[in-house]
Amino acid sequence: MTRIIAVSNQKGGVGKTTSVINLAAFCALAGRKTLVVDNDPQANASSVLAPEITSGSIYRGMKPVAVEGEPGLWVIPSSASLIDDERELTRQPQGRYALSAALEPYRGQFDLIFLDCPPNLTLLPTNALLAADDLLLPLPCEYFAMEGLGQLLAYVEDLRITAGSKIQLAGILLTLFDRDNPRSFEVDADLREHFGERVFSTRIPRDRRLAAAPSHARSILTYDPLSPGSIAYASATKEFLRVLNR
Amino acid sequence: MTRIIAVSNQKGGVGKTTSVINLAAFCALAGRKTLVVDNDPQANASSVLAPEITSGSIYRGMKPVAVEGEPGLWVIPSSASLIDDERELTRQPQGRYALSAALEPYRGQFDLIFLDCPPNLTLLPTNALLAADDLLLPLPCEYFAMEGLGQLLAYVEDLRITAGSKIQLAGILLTLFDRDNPRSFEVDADLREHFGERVFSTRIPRDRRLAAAPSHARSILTYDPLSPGSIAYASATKEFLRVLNR
Ligand SMILES: Nc1ncnc2c1ncn2[C@@H]1O[C@H](COP(=O)(O)OP(=O)(O)OP(=O)(O)O)[C@@H](O)[C@H]1O
Ligand SMILES: Nc1ncnc2c1ncn2[C@@H]1O[C@H](COP(=O)(O)OP(=O)(O)OP(=O)(O)O)[C@@H](O)[C@H]1O
Ligand SMILES: [Mg+2]
Ligand SMILES: [Mg+2]
Repeated sequence: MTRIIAVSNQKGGVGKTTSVINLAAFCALAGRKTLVVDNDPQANASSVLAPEITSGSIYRGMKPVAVEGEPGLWVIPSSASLIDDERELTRQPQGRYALSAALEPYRGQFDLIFLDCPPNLTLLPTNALLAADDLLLPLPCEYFAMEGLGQLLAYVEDLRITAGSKIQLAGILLTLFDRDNPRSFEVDADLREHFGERVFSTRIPRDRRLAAAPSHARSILTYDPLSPGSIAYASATKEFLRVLNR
Repeated sequence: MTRIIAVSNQKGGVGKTTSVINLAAFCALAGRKTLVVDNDPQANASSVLAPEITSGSIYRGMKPVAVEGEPGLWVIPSSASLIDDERELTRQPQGRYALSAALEPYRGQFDLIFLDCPPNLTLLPTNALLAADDLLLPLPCEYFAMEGLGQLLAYVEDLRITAGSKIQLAGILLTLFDRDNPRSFEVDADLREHFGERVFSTRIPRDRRLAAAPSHARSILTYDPLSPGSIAYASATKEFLRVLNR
């Protein structure tokens, strides 16, 4: 039974792409056949998982490509052309469901499909939220990111009511966690009080090696598997898989 | 002579809003009558500079509001309604020039007008790039942000050729600079080799107080004026004003 997971947050730079790449890598390591779909015209995930491909997107019929050096991990890369695809989709009556339709053939071929989203709430993330079964929400304990949380959850709820979305919140993953800042722990405690079990107990620490791995076109698993960031993503993956099977 | 400055970068979380708020605060302190226009539906700048206003935008005729506690600093706040404004603008033939037209009455009333942009290259940032005289580009020394630099500069060049934009690159401001990471210095050196003087010599260090100030609805100037982040933004403002007068 394939599960499609949208990784979304309209706040920029919160660790969406970093979480998609590294959760997917550990899911593949754990024996799940995993597909990453880059749904962002920045194509950051593509630059790590399929650096040699620089055009096309799932909306233009791009097929899955095996990720070199990461058995069980596949990617459908994107490119800047996704900006044009989005403009084209706004003109189509069923434009919000294009990704759902494009992913249909892959249900049954993969155990998990991760959708990396751009930092906004326009048509591309909307496509992902309407195609996905689950929502994973990376969130740093910083003021602007917290401010936007309500807007995102309200938007997701609106899609469930008006557009038939069946998406469930799989969880909130605390990212870029700064253990030296007392404020991080205050925000953490607030979130757990408000969202309970839906906040993963694993926190992803700020770890320079997580920011360095992409420049070597690697996930943290193949770049520095014993680093704090890697161990945290391994533990977050374990928690995530447990939540999916609940 | 009013100068309109777009602060833009489609990469998320690079310090656009933090730079707009703090550069504008120091410009006002230096006696320049300064206006911040929030052109982002996240309304992060608005939540700091005019937290009591939660609807409207410049596209709906919102007028400048004086920022409490920061003499000489004004703001035209935005709200989530900007998502609808953008959708509306896509239907108008002159939709790309709406911000230019809306800012016209304020030329002559302010010395400086800063435009905070959302993390993408859709119609809202395009409006800012077509309305502005100068572009300020916040950039962390991180792989994904560097990857996107070419895409942004190509898009700006395209607007100069196809849409009559007169925007000039005022400079690249290195943000979230991590002095403990040797890679930051490598990227810094590469950038200066490639862009020369257009890279500000002031680097904005990663400083927790910069991330804390917004939760008190303050710029760094009124929150912790002697912090490393504040001193860096004071020095960056000095450099920036010198560049504008060149
Ligand atoms: N835990 C971490 N420790 C250190 N650096 C990190 C961590 N997570 C992400 N980063 C770095 O922070 C920056 C932002 O992360 P990332 O690009 O994954 O966020 P995003 O939400 O996908 O951004 P966008 O909104 O632009 O899509 C990147 O340079 C990334 O390498
Ligand atoms: N120099 C700095 N030191 C520490 N934290 C910083 C610094 N600059 C920005 N931040 C924090 O990093 C996060 C991202 O910064 P900011 O929101 O200004 O970026 P942005 O480019 O405007 O993001 P978006 O793309 O979502 O609009 C915020 O939580 C902010 O408080
Ligand atoms: Mg991303
Ligand atoms: Mg911002």
